[in-house]
Amino acid sequence: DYMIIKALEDGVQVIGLTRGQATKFHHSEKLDRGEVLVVQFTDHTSAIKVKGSAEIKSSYGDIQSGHS
Amino acid sequence: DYMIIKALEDGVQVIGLTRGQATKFHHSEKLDRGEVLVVQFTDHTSAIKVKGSAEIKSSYGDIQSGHS
Amino acid sequence: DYMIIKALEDGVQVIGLTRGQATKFHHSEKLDRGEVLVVQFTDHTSAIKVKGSAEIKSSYGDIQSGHS
Amino acid sequence: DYMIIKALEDGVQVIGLTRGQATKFHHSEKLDRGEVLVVQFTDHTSAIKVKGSAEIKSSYGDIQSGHS
Amino acid sequence: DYMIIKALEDGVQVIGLTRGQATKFHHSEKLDRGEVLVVQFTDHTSAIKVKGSAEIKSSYGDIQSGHS
Amino acid sequence: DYMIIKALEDGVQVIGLTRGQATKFHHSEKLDRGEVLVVQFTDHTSAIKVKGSAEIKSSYGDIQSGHS
Amino acid sequence: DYMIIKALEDGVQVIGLTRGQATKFHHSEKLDRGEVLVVQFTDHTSAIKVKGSAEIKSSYGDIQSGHS
Amino acid sequence: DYMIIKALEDGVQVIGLTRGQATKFHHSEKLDRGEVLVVQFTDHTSAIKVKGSAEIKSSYGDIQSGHS
Amino acid sequence: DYMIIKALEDGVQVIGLTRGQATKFHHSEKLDRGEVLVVQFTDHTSAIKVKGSAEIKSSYGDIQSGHS
Amino acid sequence: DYMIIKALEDGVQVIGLTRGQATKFHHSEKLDRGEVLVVQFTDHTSAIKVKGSAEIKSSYGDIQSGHS
Amino acid sequence: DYMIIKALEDGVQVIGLTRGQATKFHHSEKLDRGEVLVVQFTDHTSAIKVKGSAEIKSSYGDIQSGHS
Ligand SMILES: N[C@@H](Cc1c[nH]c2ccccc12)C(=O)O
Ligand SMILES: N[C@@H](Cc1c[nH]c2ccccc12)C(=O)O
Ligand SMILES: N[C@@H](Cc1c[nH]c2ccccc12)C(=O)O
Ligand SMILES: N[C@@H](Cc1c[nH]c2ccccc12)C(=O)O
Ligand SMILES: N[C@@H](Cc1c[nH]c2ccccc12)C(=O)O
Ligand SMILES: N[C@@H](Cc1c[nH]c2ccccc12)C(=O)O
Ligand SMILES: N[C@@H](Cc1c[nH]c2ccccc12)C(=O)O
Ligand SMILES: N[C@@H](Cc1c[nH]c2ccccc12)C(=O)O
Ligand SMILES: N[C@@H](Cc1c[nH]c2ccccc12)C(=O)O
Ligand SMILES: N[C@@H](Cc1c[nH]c2ccccc12)C(=O)O
Ligand SMILES: N[C@@H](Cc1c[nH]c2ccccc12)C(=O)O
Repeated sequence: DYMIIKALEDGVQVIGLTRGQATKFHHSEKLDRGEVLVVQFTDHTSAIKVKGSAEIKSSYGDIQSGHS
Repeated sequence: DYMIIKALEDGVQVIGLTRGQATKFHHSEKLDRGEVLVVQFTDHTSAIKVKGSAEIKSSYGDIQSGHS
Repeated sequence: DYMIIKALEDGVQVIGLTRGQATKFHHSEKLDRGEVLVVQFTDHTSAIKVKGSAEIKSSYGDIQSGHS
Repeated sequence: DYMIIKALEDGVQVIGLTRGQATKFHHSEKLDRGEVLVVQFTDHTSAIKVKGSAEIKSSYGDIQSGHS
Repeated sequence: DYMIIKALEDGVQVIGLTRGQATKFHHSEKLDRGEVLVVQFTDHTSAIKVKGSAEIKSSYGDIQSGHS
Repeated sequence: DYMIIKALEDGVQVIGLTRGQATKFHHSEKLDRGEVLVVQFTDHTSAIKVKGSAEIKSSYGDIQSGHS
Repeated sequence: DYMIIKALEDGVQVIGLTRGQATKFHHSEKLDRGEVLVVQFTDHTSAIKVKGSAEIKSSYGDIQSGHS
Repeated sequence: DYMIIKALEDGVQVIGLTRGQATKFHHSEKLDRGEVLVVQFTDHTSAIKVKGSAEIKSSYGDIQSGHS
Repeated sequence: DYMIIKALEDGVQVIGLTRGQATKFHHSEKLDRGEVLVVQFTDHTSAIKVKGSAEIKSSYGDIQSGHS
Repeated sequence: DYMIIKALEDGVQVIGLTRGQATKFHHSEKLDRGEVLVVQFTDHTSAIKVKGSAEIKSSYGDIQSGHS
Repeated sequence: DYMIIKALEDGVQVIGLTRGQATKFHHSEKLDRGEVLVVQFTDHTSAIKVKGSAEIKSSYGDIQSGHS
């Protein structure tokens, strides 16, 4: 499983949350407008948070994050 | 299996319930309006509860939580 | 396999029945109107009972529990 | 494999038959009208019997048990 | 693989035939009109015989047994 | 892989041929009109012969045996 | 993988060719008009030859052998 | 993976090429008009050549060999 | 899982982010207009970033990166 | 994975390139007009080159090689 | 996973990039107009670059490389 995130504004954050008993932020990748980040679920990442306005493509279709 | 939760209001909670004989809350991730959280079922999470108004996308289509 | 349960009234119960030779209730999660619970079949849960009025989404489509 | 049973009257019985050389009843779960039970095939259950009027949803579509 | 059998008359028999070199009847489950039996192929059952009038649902669609 | 055979006349035979270097008949199940037999390929059966008039349902659709 | 062969005339032959370095005939099953033979690929059979007029059903659709 | 070859003329050849570092002809099966040969890829066969006019059915649809 | 990236301008960067606890850039492949790069997720790459204007094809459809 | 190559002219070459660190030609099979060659990817072949005019059928549809 | 590349001009290059911590060019296969190359991802190749004008067929549909 993976998903595609395209930033629609500067300063979008794609945050990886740790897999396991504890749930913490282990990485936040910053995206500027137009940049695309493709991320998988992994041994270290079992939840992903998106802050800011972005287009998100997944097996469930497209959804837009942010206050648009 | 994973699902996508987009908060439609501030203060939405996405709660992980423990896998195993006991069923307890192990983590609650707070979302503000527009924030998106993508979560998997894992070795530690076999049930997920959503409180507050949010759009939930899964392999069974879309459903909205809350009192809208 | 998992399914999604959205409570349509307060006091909905989602009950896990034990896997194995004996079939007993091991957990009952209470839901208030609008709350959503997503549950898997697991090593400990091989049957799930829903009491009260709720919308249930699964790979077989949607069905509504209760006396609506 | 699992299936969903919604009782259309009180007193519906969902009966688990044992897997293995012998075929016996190991559990009977009673359902009142509107209650929903979701059951899997398991290490202990290789046949399931439904008595009384109920809606049954499976990968082969919907079927209604009872004398409706 | 499993299939669903709904009795359309009293006295329907669902018979399990043994897996292995020999092919014998190991169990016959009697169904009254309206009762539903869901059966799997198993380590002990590699052929299933249905006598009497019943509706049979499988991955190949529906078929009716008996002299209707 | 399995298939469903519904006898359209009395005296239909469903014959299992042995898996392995030799190909012999190991079992012949007789069906009367209306009776249904559901059979799998198994460790002992790698070919199946149908004599007499019957409806056969498989993953390749329906076919009728006999001189109809 | 398996296929279904229905003889459209007497004397149809369904021949199994050996798996392995050598390719020889190991069995020929004779079919009379209307008889149906369902055969798998196996540890001993990696090619199958059909002589005479028959209807052949497989995952690639239907094809008729013979000079019809 | 397998494919079905129906000869449209006498003298069609279905040739098996060896799997491994070397690529040589290990078997050529001759088909007369109307005969059908169904062949798998195997431990010994990783390429198959068809000479003469024949109808070939595979997961990619039908194609005809020869100078028709 | 893999995806296809076609540069729509010179200087497009396709960046591999490390799999594991740390998330760092391990490689950046530069593409000139018209060049196509096809990349997999791997043991070393669990996230991929695209900077500049490019067409990206994946199992979720097409998306364009950049300020077009 | 396999593909089907039908020569549309004499002298078509289907070339196997070696799997592994080195990429060399290990076999070239010549086809005359109308001949069909079906080839798999294997332990020894991870790339395949087609020279000359031929019809190529694969899971991605049909494509024609050559200067037609 | 594999893809098909048909050169639309002389001098097209299909370049294999190494799998592993380092990302380097390990092979470049030159194609003349009309030639077709079918390539897999392998133990040694986890990214593939195409320079020059070519038609590329993959599970995501067709795309054309180059300045056409
Ligand atoms: N650490 C948690 C992260 C998580 C996954 N899914 C969740 C759902 C809700 C809350 C937390 C989570 C886990 O691996 O299980
Ligand atoms: N601890 C439970 C959580 C659970 C999963 N599915 C359920 C259904 C009903 C009640 C509880 C559950 C388990 O792992 O099995
Ligand atoms: N303890 C039972 C629970 C169960 C599963 N499916 C059932 C169907 C009918 C009755 C009980 C069950 C088991 O694991 O098998
Ligand atoms: N004990 C039997 C139960 C059973 C499964 N499928 C059946 C079909 C017919 C009769 C009995 C059965 C078994 O595990 O095999
Ligand atoms: N004992 C037989 C039962 C059987 C399965 N499929 C059949 C087809 C025909 C006749 C008998 C059978 C076996 O396991 O193989
Ligand atoms: N004994 C043979 C039976 C068989 C299977 N498929 C066949 C096709 C043709 C002739 C015989 C067969 C085998 O196991 O291989
Ligand atoms: N003995 C051969 C039989 C065979 C299978 N597929 C073929 C294609 C062509 C010729 C022979 C064959 C093998 O197992 O490989
Ligand atoms: N001996 C070769 C046969 C082969 C398979 N696919 C090919 C493609 C092209 C040329 C030869 C082949 C191998 O097993 O790999
Ligand atoms: N090092 C991280 C990279 C990563 C994958 N998915 C992510 C989502 C968000 C942030 C980082 C990541 C990992 O392997 O898990
Ligand atoms: N020897 C190479 C062959 C190859 C496969 N795919 C490629 C793509 C481009 C260049 C070469 C290749 C390998 O096995 O990996
Ligand atoms: N050596 C890298 C090659 C690679 C694959 N996917 C990538 C995406 C971006 C950059 C490099 C790559 C790896 O195996 O992981």
